[in-house]
Amino acid sequence: TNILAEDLMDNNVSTIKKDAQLEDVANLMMSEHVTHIPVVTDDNKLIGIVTAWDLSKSIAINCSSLNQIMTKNVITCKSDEAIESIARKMKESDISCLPVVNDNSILEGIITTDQISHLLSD
Amino acid sequence: TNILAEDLMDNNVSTIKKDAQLEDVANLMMSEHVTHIPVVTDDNKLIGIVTAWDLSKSIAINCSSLNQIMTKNVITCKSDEAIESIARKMKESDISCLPVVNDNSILEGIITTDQISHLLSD
Ligand SMILES: C[S@@+](CC[C@H](N)C(=O)[O-])C[C@H]1O[C@@H](n2cnc3c(N)ncnc32)[C@H](O)[C@@H]1O
Ligand SMILES: C[S@@+](CC[C@H](N)C(=O)[O-])C[C@H]1O[C@@H](n2cnc3c(N)ncnc32)[C@H](O)[C@@H]1O
Repeated sequence: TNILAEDLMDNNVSTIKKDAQLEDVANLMMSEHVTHIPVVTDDNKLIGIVTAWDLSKSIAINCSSLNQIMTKNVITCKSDEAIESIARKMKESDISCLPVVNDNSILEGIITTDQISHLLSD
Repeated sequence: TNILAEDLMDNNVSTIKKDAQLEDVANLMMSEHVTHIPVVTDDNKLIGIVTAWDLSKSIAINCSSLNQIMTKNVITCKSDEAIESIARKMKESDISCLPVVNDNSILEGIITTDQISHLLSD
């Protein structure tokens, strides 16, 4: 396909700050119906990601600290990247979402396996 | 494509019984690296589904009962169904997984948007 990240991405991304409580993260997932929430600074710089799987981990290991359950080494993509490359990155790392960032790590959007899968629906 | 559910599905599905604790569900998600767990009877009949999003909901609403957070009206598919139809069902209902069942509601496998997205990776 000729489809790029920017053609598909959700650019109205729900985000959270690193001092948030786990309840805040859970409430945001409920109200926005999402499972992946980038963690950003006040100027929207990406510093991590927290997902419903991470919240499930907090139940498994009985830990209530966002800092301990979030992922800090985030795999990302650029807005001009082809979706085949994005799909490959997600497959290789067993992840379901890639935040889209610019060269200064500023968050521009998010791509998920849901959106890519929707391309095949008839 | 000519791809059917049975060509793609994971037929080694992690499942849980309805009397499980939320910690059991969370532990199974961690050990199997999955986010969707069908709830079945002793003879593998599908009676519900619980996902990482549902465990996140348990944090948001402070509820520790599997019975209250699991989904009982499960959208499913058959093993001979085309993946385009499966992708459409998931898009229409905003869900990321469809359990594959036979005519007697016996669980045969599971399909996720991750697996469908992987088809596009180069
Ligand atoms: C290895 S995946 C397995 C479960 C499922 N595939 C998923 O993506 O949630 C779960 C972990 O991946 C992390 N993760 C999700 N998206 C990520 C990304 N873009 N970069 C790095 N880690 C990510 C989450 O924080 C979580 O700890
Ligand atoms: C509406 S989705 C929104 C978040 C995300 N798309 C996901 O699938 O987790 C979350 C809810 O869908 C439910 N769900 C997931 N797969 C389902 C299926 N095959 N049939 C019915 N409900 C399902 C879950 O139990 C959860 O309560």
